[in-house]
Amino acid sequence: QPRIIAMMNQKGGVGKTTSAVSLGAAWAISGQRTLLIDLDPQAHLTMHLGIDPEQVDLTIYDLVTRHDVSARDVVQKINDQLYVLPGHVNLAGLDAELAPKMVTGVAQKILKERCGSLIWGTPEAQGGPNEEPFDYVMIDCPPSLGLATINALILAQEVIVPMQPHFLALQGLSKLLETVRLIGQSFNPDLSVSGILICMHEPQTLLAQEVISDLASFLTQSQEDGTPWCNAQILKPVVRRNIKLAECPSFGKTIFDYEPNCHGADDYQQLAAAIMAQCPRE
Amino acid sequence: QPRIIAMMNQKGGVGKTTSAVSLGAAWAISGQRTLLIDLDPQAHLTMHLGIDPEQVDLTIYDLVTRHDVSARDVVQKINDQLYVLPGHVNLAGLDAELAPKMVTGVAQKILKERCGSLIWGTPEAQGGPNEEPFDYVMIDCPPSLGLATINALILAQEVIVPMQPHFLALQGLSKLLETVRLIGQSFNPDLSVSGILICMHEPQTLLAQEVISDLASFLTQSQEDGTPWCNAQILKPVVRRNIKLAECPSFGKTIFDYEPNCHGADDYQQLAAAIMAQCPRE
Ligand SMILES: Nc1ncnc2c1ncn2[C@@H]1O[C@H](COP(=O)(O)OP(=O)(O)OP(=O)(O)O)[C@@H](O)[C@H]1O
Ligand SMILES: Nc1ncnc2c1ncn2[C@@H]1O[C@H](COP(=O)(O)OP(=O)(O)OP(=O)(O)O)[C@@H](O)[C@H]1O
Ligand SMILES: [Mg+2]
Ligand SMILES: [Mg+2]
Repeated sequence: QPRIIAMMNQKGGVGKTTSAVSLGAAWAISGQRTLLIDLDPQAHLTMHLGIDPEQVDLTIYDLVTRHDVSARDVVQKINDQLYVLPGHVNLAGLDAELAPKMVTGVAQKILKERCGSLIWGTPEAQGGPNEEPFDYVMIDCPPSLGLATINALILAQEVIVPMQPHFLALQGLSKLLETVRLIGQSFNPDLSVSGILICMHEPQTLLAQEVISDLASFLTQSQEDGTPWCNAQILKPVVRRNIKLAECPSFGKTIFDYEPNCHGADDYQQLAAAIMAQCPRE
Repeated sequence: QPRIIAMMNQKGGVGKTTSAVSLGAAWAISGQRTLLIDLDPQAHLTMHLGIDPEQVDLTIYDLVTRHDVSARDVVQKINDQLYVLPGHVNLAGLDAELAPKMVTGVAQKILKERCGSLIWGTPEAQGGPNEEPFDYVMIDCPPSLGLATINALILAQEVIVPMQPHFLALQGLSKLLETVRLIGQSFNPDLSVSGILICMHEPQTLLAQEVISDLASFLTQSQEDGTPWCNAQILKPVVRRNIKLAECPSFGKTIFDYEPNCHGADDYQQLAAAIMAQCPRE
């Protein structure tokens, strides 16, 4: 059974894309078959992997808006263990475009329906090559709570919330969790929040310490209260601010290909191992 | 005639809100009557000014979706020279909600229509108190190119693009400029890009120097080419990374009230003066 994780936060610039790529690459290096899905119209996850979104023939946008295209047609191989469904700028218009299909709930489930056979593998009997299913699926979301993010929450079983330890980034958390709860009630009862991922951490600042302690006490209070985030923890290790993580996308490389011995690579490698060690909700 | 500026960039976390509040506060301090408009469903500009968006009676959302509410009912006074139209989380659903009105162009112009009398002042003859018009109007946009941002581009005459000097932040610039050009052609011929504002600058990093030099040569190449950004410059001074700028929103204060002698306050104060000195496009 693959673990399907949505990397989401409507606050912009908190490390969603950097974390999705870095964790995905680390899982692939340790032998886990990993699929990355780029739901952001900026297509930054796609660019980070060295793919020019303008040159891509079929993207996730084609997958969710056309019926003559399958996920197998769209998926691109990065290496033996790492695959991607590339993003596209036209995703920006998805809410307006699919608005008429929201009332029946069709628009909200489109990603799950269109990616199903790729993620869970098709048995040979159905005529597809018996591709192995994926071990990890990571969905990078845009900085909003629109239709793309809702689709990610319906496909995923787990949510990881990247967060910069700043005041403004903390403010949106209750709205984010509320959205996760609503999706849990209406579309996806298994959805839970696995963890909060502190990114761009500057340990010497008082602000970071205060935000992290506020967050920790909030999570402690909601333990065992039955909410989708009652088991959520602050994931360890936190990811420190490290300019190498901001440099590597310009080379189309993951941090492990670009600068394998820097803090950024260490933090994400340990984090990936810690998440693998977590026992997913049965 | 008021200068109306949209602070926009679909890339998240680049300093849009921090710049809108800090510049607005600096103009107000130097005696300019300033209106801030919060178009982001996160309502961070509203929070940064010490207003709890959940407690606000009437917000910008009410203004654009109801006809029994005027901009004068919604506007809140921060001090004698600084006013705000508060944001609201329901703005997140604007694209789907107003999608039917996009085909006629009504949805795109709603902000301009609903704010007109407040921005330009109502002559006494029309029955309103003869409020002075505003000198500066600054619109904070969400991190997307959706309907809220399009409305800002139709109300504004100028665009300022805040940008972190990182590779991923540079990628979206051509799409952003293309959107400005399209709005210029279809709805707002006067729209131009006044400048690119470098935020969270870390002068010692090579990445920042490379991104800024890439940006400078791009702007030089497009000089006098007739595009809406042919006169755009990199605004000076750049805004340095300064943790005080990330601390002040938690106190609901502007940087000038919170820590008037820090780098952040200096940079934004000088920047506000430089923008005032710029002669707006006649
Ligand atoms: N730990 C880190 N140290 C330094 N820079 C980082 C780190 N993580 C991310 N960055 C840089 O910070 C910026 C924001 O990160 P990123 O783009 O991953 O955030 P995001 O949440 O995906 O943004 P968006 O909301 O626009 O999708 C990027 O330029 C990235 O290269
Ligand atoms: N010069 C600076 N130095 C340090 N921190 C800063 C600076 N400018 C902004 N910040 C902090 O960085 C984060 C991102 O800034 P801000 O929220 O203003 O960006 P934004 O573009 O409005 O984000 P969004 O896309 O989510 O609307 C915030 O936590 C803010 O407090
Ligand atoms: Mg991203
Ligand atoms: Mg903002």
